[in-house]
Amino acid sequence: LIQLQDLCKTYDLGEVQVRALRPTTLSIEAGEYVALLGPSGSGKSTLMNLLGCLDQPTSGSYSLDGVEVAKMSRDARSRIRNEKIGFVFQNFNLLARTSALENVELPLMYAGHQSHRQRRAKATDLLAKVGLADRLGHHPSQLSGGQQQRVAIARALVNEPAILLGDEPTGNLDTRTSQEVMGLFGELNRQGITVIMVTHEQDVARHARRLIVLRDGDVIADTEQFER
Amino acid sequence: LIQLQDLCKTYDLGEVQVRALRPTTLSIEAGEYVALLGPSGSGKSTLMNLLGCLDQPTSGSYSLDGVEVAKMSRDARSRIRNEKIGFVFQNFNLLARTSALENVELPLMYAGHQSHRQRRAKATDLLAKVGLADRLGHHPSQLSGGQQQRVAIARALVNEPAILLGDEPTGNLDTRTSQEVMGLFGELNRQGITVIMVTHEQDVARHARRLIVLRDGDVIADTEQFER
Ligand SMILES: Nc1ncnc2c1ncn2[C@@H]1O[C@H](COP(=O)(O)OP(=O)(O)OP(=O)(O)O)[C@@H](O)[C@H]1O
Ligand SMILES: Nc1ncnc2c1ncn2[C@@H]1O[C@H](COP(=O)(O)OP(=O)(O)OP(=O)(O)O)[C@@H](O)[C@H]1O
Ligand SMILES: [Mg+2]
Ligand SMILES: [Mg+2]
Repeated sequence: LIQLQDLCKTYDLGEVQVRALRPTTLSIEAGEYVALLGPSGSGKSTLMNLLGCLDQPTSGSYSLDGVEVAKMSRDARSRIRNEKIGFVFQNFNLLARTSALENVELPLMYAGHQSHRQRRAKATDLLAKVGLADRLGHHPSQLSGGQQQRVAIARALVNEPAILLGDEPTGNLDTRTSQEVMGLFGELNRQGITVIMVTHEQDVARHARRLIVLRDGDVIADTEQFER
Repeated sequence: LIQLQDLCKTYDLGEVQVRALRPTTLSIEAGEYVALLGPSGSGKSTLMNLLGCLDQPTSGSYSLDGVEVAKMSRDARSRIRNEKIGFVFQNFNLLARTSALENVELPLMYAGHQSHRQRRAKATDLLAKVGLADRLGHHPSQLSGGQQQRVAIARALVNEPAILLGDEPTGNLDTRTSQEVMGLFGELNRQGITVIMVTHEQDVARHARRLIVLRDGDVIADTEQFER
């Protein structure tokens, strides 16, 4: 499903170059459950943004479902993001002036093939699943940190993506809510959805089958772990 | 040092009222180390914003160092925040168009009694302490999530506050960086600084002497725990 070949990202700040991700080669099969670990600043979000087609690599190749992402048009990339990928961002990226419900409906509106009533029902349903049934009308500034994170999670799932990317998706959640969310992700993975999760918490990482560890932009470990 | 008497915060959204913090009475002595726990949405950040003099309660009293906060002028509150309180926000609240270094220098500029060179030295020193010596000139958008969080931590500490308030201060940090930061907070607490930390992580909560647990805006537990 995902094939990276010498994929690399360098930020050019004039006098200094930050090699956020060094040439990385790896592949991820459909249906895998991957945890991406590593110290702060090691390149995890950089890799996730490349995987999510939000950012262009400095060099190297990224083939998604057989198509070279770098060669896609902007529209094609935008459509892939909307149809195939659900992304829970490290800083949520919610629209400030719209309600929780509208934030979650947004990907459905871009997809375009559902009625207003179907979108509303679907978004309401997902928000209820993450415990926010009584916060539908709240704007992000009227929500707690963990509630904002859960809106971001619902939004990532609403278009039933084939690939779920989560960048510290439970970082602001208490243990119990976090377990509920991980249960939901596990259920989706069993249904065939490819899950790639950045985390620094062992309780989240233990749900994954495969662990990829980054340090200073390099993959230093890529192993399988089994249920425990 | 801190005395709350029936302190309460209700958000009025027209058709519905959100009772974020119910009348709460408790006191915190100078030099205590408190962990504030509870589910997502239980009122932790609401309580922290009241303690940090960033928000006004709906009712009740908050006395800080013997002075009733609600009766202070805006300037007096602003001065207290700058001189006595260091706040690490759940969403960092960094200035987007300024560098890490300038973000950390900002409280020193408001305090007003140091030269440009002294401010620069102090801010540089703190950023080095949290491992960001090579990121001084980066703007927040050029920093990883955990790096932004560390800039927020350095900024909270630069004015040597008497009270350190941290709202999930290590939520975006890997285990090792998190331990370094907790080590720094522990050192400050031993020097007499009052530390109040919101967290949902056991590894953070275990550093505190006192645990206060919130649920639905109520304090449901207030206990002491000892080193283990
Ligand atoms: N401006 C606001 N208007 C309306 N309701 C609000 C507002 N701010 C917060 N709330 C509500 O108040 C409650 C408490 O919020 P608070 O941010 O204190 O929770 P929290 O314990 O910090 O949660 P988390 O662990 O998720 O950060 C939440 O249910 C939230 O929806
Ligand atoms: N726009 C940018 N310009 C310059 N450097 C950047 C930029 N974005 C990120 N970096 C740098 O690239 C490195 C990797 O960043 P990245 O966000 O991928 O780290 P991360 O592993 O997600 O860290 P964290 O766990 O703290 O979120 C960091 O050292 C960061 O300072
Ligand atoms: Mg990151
Ligand atoms: Mg909060």
